[in-house]
Amino acid sequence: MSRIIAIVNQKGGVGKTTTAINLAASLGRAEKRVLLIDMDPQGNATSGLGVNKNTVEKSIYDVLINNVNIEDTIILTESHGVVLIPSNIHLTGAEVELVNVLERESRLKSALAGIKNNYDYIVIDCPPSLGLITINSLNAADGVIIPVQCEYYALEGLSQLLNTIKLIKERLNPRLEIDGALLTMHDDRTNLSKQVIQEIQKYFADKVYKTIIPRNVRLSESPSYGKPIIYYDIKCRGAQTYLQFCNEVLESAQIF
Amino acid sequence: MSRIIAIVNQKGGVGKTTTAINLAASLGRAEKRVLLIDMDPQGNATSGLGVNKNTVEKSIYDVLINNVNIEDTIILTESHGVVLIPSNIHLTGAEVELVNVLERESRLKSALAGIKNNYDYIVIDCPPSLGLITINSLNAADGVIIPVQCEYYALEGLSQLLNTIKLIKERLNPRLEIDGALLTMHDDRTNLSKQVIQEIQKYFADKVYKTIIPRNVRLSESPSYGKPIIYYDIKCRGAQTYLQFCNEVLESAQIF
Ligand SMILES: Nc1ncnc2c1ncn2[C@@H]1O[C@H](COP(=O)(O)OP(=O)(O)OP(=O)(O)O)[C@@H](O)[C@H]1O
Ligand SMILES: Nc1ncnc2c1ncn2[C@@H]1O[C@H](COP(=O)(O)OP(=O)(O)OP(=O)(O)O)[C@@H](O)[C@H]1O
Ligand SMILES: [Mg+2]
Ligand SMILES: [Mg+2]
Repeated sequence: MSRIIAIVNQKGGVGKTTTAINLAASLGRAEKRVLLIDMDPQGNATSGLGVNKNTVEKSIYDVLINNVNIEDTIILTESHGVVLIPSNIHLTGAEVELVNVLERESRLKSALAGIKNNYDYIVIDCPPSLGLITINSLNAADGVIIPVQCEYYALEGLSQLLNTIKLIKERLNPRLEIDGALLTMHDDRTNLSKQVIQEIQKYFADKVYKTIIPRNVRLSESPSYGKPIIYYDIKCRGAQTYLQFCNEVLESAQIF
Repeated sequence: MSRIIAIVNQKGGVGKTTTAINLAASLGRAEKRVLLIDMDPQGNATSGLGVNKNTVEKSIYDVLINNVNIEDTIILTESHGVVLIPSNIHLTGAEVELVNVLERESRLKSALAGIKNNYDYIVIDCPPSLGLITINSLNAADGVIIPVQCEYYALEGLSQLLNTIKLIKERLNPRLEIDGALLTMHDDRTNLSKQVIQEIQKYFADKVYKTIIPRNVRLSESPSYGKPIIYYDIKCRGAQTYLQFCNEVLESAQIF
């Protein structure tokens, strides 16, 4: 049984890529077979896993636009159990190019149909927008994880995001569920964090993960070494909380 | 003489909105006539200035898509000298809706032609993408300010951003200049910040503003009160460095 999880939030800089990479690596360490898909034109998930984007020949762009076989785009990473479909600079054009393409919302879903059962988890890192790239990801997904930064602006876009998820579920993908909201970059010294957490728990009720990811400089250092946090500094708070989060994801999988 | 400045970076969460609001407010305090345009569907600049998005009748969306007169969308704010063209939820659809519209890249530029000389500065807050909303902003602008977070991923998208600016300058807007890169969320305790700053200074050479904005929790608190930092806590480091940055912008204006 395979589960496709999209990491989505149109607010920028909330920890989508950091969550996608570190969840994927933690699942791989728990002996799951994991495919990570980098759907962001910036390609942060690709470089955060130590892959040089300039050497990437085929990317997710080629699957969405040029009908390239998805298996030809999958590459190995240094993280145990994790393979990657990289992104590269061409993906920037995809939002506009997809508009006039046949079945533009279902390109990713159709491409994944043939390979889905080769993996226990497929994790999709999305760009900070609700355009056709994110819509493709939501339409292909079984579940959505929403990283929410403990900051005021983080509350603003949530209703728009939930509306979009609801629309996709009604019109394109009836199996789509919200797996949960993950609080990120929490600074327990500030009142602001406490206030935002209370708001988010009111908003999402039982859909908020118990694990809260603290602000931890090691998490922002690890991408410069091309490594997920568990391979950069497994003892730090960032690594320990992402491992704990991974356990929550694995436990909830029993329920689905 | 009016100057239109677009605040652009497709990387999310780097301080575009925080820079747009606090630069606009500081320019207003220096007795300049300022128009702030919120081109981000999230509408953070609108709420950061204390305006309730749900009460907004006409927004920048109506100017881009429905040919509404731009003067009918301008509203007052509590910040001295600053008026706003707000954003609202409809703007989310604009990226796709603009694709098949006549002169899709020039909608904002044409709309601003008639009112540009009513202001000393027009500041445009952009979403975290390089799609048609950001292209409209770059095509309408005289200058670009690029906020760059002192983090590893911040370096990744810069060449894509500079390429896009170069293309716009060559094909649509020959007067477009890079006014400068502004380093944000600097944490002087970490090595990472020091390394990123050195990289940015190599990349942008003399186009890096001398002012460096520190990470300062007061800056992330002020939007929850709907106030720019100078009206929330003028003594804090966040306010002092944005006032200093504003002076740099005013000084460089003499050169243009
Ligand atoms: N818990 C954390 N503590 C400290 N830094 C963090 C944490 N999580 C992420 N970061 C850093 O914050 C920045 C933003 O995180 P990230 O890039 O993962 O967000 P994102 O939502 O993927 O951004 P975008 O919207 O641009 O895709 C990055 O530089 C990252 O290294
Ligand atoms: N110097 C700073 N110190 C501390 N927090 C800051 C600073 N600048 C911005 N912030 C906070 O960091 C978050 C991201 O900043 P902001 O929303 O301005 O970035 P952005 O680039 O506009 O994001 P987006 O890409 O989503 O539009 C916000 O919660 C903001 O309040
Ligand atoms: Mg990302
Ligand atoms: Mg913003």
